[in-house]
Order: sequence, then structure tokens, then C-alpha cells
Amino acid sequence: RARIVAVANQKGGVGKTTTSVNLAASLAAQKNRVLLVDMDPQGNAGSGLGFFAPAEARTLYHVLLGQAGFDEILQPTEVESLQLAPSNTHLTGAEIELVSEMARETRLKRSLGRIADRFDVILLDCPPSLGLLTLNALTAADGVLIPLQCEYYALEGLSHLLKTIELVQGSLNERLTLDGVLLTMFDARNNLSHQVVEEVRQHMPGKVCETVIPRNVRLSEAPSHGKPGLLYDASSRGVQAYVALAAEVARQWSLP
Amino acid sequence: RARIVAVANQKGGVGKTTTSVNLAASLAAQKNRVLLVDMDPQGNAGSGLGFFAPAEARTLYHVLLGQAGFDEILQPTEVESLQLAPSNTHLTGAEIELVSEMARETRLKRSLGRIADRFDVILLDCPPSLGLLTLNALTAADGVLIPLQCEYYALEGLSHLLKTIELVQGSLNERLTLDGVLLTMFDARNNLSHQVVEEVRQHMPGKVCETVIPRNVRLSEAPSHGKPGLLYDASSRGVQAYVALAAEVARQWSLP
Ligand SMILES: Nc1ncnc2c1ncn2[C@@H]1O[C@H](COP(=O)(O)OP(=O)(O)OP(=O)(O)O)[C@@H](O)[C@H]1O
Ligand SMILES: Nc1ncnc2c1ncn2[C@@H]1O[C@H](COP(=O)(O)OP(=O)(O)OP(=O)(O)O)[C@@H](O)[C@H]1O
Ligand SMILES: [Mg+2]
Ligand SMILES: [Mg+2]
Repeated sequence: RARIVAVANQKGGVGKTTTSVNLAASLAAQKNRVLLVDMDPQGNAGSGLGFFAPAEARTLYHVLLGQAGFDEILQPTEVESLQLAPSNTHLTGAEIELVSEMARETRLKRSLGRIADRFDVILLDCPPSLGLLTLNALTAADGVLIPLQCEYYALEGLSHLLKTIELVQGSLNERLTLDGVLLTMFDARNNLSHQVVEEVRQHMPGKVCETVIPRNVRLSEAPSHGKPGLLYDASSRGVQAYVALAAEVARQWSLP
Repeated sequence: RARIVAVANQKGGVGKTTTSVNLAASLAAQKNRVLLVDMDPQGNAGSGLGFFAPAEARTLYHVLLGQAGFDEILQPTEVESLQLAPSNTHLTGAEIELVSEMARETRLKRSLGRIADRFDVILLDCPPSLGLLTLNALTAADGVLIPLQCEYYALEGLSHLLKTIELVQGSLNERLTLDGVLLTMFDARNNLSHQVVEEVRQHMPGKVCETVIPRNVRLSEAPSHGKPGLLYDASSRGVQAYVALAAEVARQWSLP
């Protein structure tokens, strides 16, 4: 049965999608069967893999509203053994439509349960909020990976996210664990980066990933070519950091 | 009567808060009476001005749910003639609680109407989503300023935001205008930055602000001192760009 991991942080632009796409591709390259679920109406995880779901396509929206199963929406990608469950702007409506539905927080968990045995890892790329989409992801997940940009505002939001994870552990998903905080866009020339790293390692001993992702322009160029870093510039520092992260989490999640 | 401007973009981390805080401070420094409303449960606009709303404080949440007026929540800041309407994580609940309320999209517009005559400019710092908080901002506003990071994913989300603005103009607020797209975190050494600038200027002639905000570490350091750039390092390139932006919009909005 797959390990389901939510990649979440309500702070915007911290590297959730870049982490989801590049970690998924790196794990798939090591022969794991990986599913990437795009929980964000912006659809960036899809476009980062070169896939754009047209307006009338069946997407995650239809799965959450009970109008389709995952089978009907799964898409292949350029990376063998990496599949995508796409989203588009239609998903914006789901937050409001789910409010009055029964068991609104467990919809994703139940539909993922039917396909989980086909994969080794399922990554959930979350939107920048703590609404019903992210709550669905935290309820379905075994673990949470928190990308944290080495900036002040990102650090400030961390305690609110940790409180929300505790609330979910107490009421919706008691098996949810914090898999780690991943430091992203680290710039060695910049004092603020070093301060944030020190502060996080101090406050969360043992919970910070050893791998630190450097700021690297090749990572931000790759999505404009619709490719994960591995297929755009595998030798770049940014991509190699995600390859190292894949090895680190494969040990932690006891992947084959 | 104040000009009300929503600073909005559903893409995360594009510089909405940095723009709101520094533009508000620069306009206030030129003797305009400015109100900055924090529409984001993360409360970054507040902390960027050195203000943290305690959990039990009266905030924008209470105003939107009709439990307080703006009078009760306005706070002074270190910048004379700049006031703040703060938020904290309590606001996360408003998105769900407002769904079933009457006239849920016009709550902010009605409560701002009672204090608009005390200010020359009211800036609304929006969260990274197109939910009810941002819809309230777009319904209350005279204009929208769109910060756009010079990156691929940010460019991709622009058409969805423009469509949403059109929908709001057609149903909730016909006077809403697009005041401009502000290019942020521009890095002259990086091809991608130049490509994004060219693409946006081509697609939206006459709608892109002349001022371009460079990537500048002093802008990201200032919030950790609870100060807008003007009070942290006024001579830095980033802060000077916001001073130039203030002059540009003051002409456009015919401020005294
Ligand atoms: N290590 C890195 N080096 C350079 N650029 C990066 C890096 N990681 C991410 N980026 C760029 O920074 C921007 C923000 O990253 P990304 O979109 O992955 O964040 P996010 O948390 O998914 O954003 P959102 O909150 O909107 O979902 C993107 O343009 C991305 O290309
Ligand atoms: N011109 C700039 N140069 C350097 N850093 C910047 C610049 N503008 C913003 N930043 C930094 O980039 C990060 C994102 O900016 P900011 O938080 O203002 O974006 P936002 O759109 O408000 O994010 P959110 O979507 O979470 O509300 C912050 O850490 C900020 O300090
Ligand atoms: Mg994302
Ligand atoms: Mg913000």
C-alpha cells in the first residue's frame, strides 16, 4: 500500500509545487510507482509535467464531488512510473460546494483508498490555504512534508500550520505524522537564509530534512518547458538536491 | 472619498504583502491618509508593520461577520497617517462561515463605506486564493493592482485572475478597473525575468506599471524587524522602487 504524503504550507510561493513535481520525478526515476495529485486549482503540478487539463476535462474536482473515480482522471507523464491526477480552475468551486456535503473532509481519503495499492508513493500538492482542499489532503495522508522558504514570513506561518496538523491528528486523522520540514530557496550569500535555517533547526530538532534545496534558476525554468528538473537539466544543483531528497525520504518511508 | 485598491493574485508568494506594506508606507510618507486592510489570515501585512493581533483581539474577522465596526479594530502604525485593520488566523473560519450568509460578497464593501471618507487610499492585501475573502475585496474595490513575480508559474495564473476580475465586473462590481500589473522580484541577470516582462508587456499593452520592483534582500529583511522598508533601509533599490511606484499611482489615482 502506498505511503500518502501531503506537501503543504498555507504560505504562498514556498516551493510546494516545485518540491512535489521534482520529488515525484526523482522517486519515479528510482523505480518507485508514484502518483502526484494536484490539489491546487492553479494546476501548476500538471503544467510542471507538461499537462494542461482542458476546461471540460474530468479532474480531481469530479472525484471530490463523487462524480468520477480516480481511474477516470489518471494521466501518464514523460517520466515512466509517474502518473498525475490533474486539476484546473474548476476546483476553485469545490471549496464552497463541499462545505455543506456529508463527511466533507474524508472525500479524498475514501477515493484514494481504492487505488492506493497500485502505487508506492502518492504525493498531494496542496494549495496555499488551510481550507477544505488542504484538510482533505491532511486527512488522507500518512505524513506531511512542509516546504519552508528561507524567509521571515514563511517562518512566521509555521506555528499556525503545526497547530492545524495537531487539530487534524486529534479529530480527523490520528495516524498523521510530520515527515519533515524541507528548507527551500536557500541562498548561502544571504544572512536571512542562514538565520531561518538556524531558527528552524533549533525549534524543531530532528524534524528538519538533512537535504536543503538551494535557490537555483534551473528549477524555475523547467516548468516553462513542461518538464521536471530531471528531464530539463539533471546536473543542476537544484535538481541534484531533489535527487538527494528522494534518497533521504526513501530511507525514512522504507521504500523498496 | 478614498480610492479602494485590492492588491490581489491567487498565485502564492508573488509579493502582494510586500507591495501592500511598502506602497502604503510610501503613500503615507507623501502625506496621504492611508488604511491598509489585512485580508489574509496569515496576518503578514500586520507583522510587516510590527503589529501582531492576539488570538482574542477584535480583527477583520469580526467586521466581516458583523460583530464589530472598523472603528473598533483600526490600529496606528509607526508611519504617521498610515493605519492598519489587522487579521489573525481566526479569519480562516470566515471563508466557511460566510458561505451561507446573506450578501456574503458585499460585507466588506458595506463596512468600508462607513469609514472611507477618512482616508485618501485604502489598500486591501489579499490572500493567495480566489475564495470569498478575495471576492469581498474585489467587490469593495475601485481598482485592482496585480503583483506578478517574474516567474513562469506566476505568468500562467494571470489569465485565470483576469477572467475572475471580468466575472466580478459583470455581476458584483461594475466600476472595478484594472489599475495595473506590477512586475516584482525582477532579476536582471536571469533570462526568465526578461522573458516574463516581455510577454506581459506584449499581452497587456498600457496595463503594466512603468515601475518594476527588483529582487532586493532588504525588502525581505525588513518584516523581520517589523518595519516597512522606508523605516528599515530607505536608500535600498527595493524601497526606492516602491517610492517610485507611489509617485506613479498617485498620478494615476489623482491623489492630492
Ligand atoms: N529552489 C528554487 N530555486 C529557484 N526558484 C524556485 C525554487 N523553488 C521554487 N522556485 C520558484 O519559486 C516560485 C514559487 O515556487 P512554487 O510555485 O513551487 O511554490 P508553491 O508553494 O507551490 O506556490 P503556491 O503557494 O502558489 O502553490 C516558482 O516560480 C518556482 O519556479
Ligand atoms: N522585491 C523583492 N525582493 C526580495 N524579496 C522579496 C521581494 N518581494 C517580496 N519578497 C519576499 O518574497 C516572499 C514572498 O513575498 P510576499 O509574502 O510579499 O508575497 P505574497 O504574495 O504576499 O505571499 P502570499 O501569497 O503568501 O500572501 C517574502 O518572504 C518576501 O519578503
Ligand atoms: Mg503550488
Ligand atoms: Mg501575502
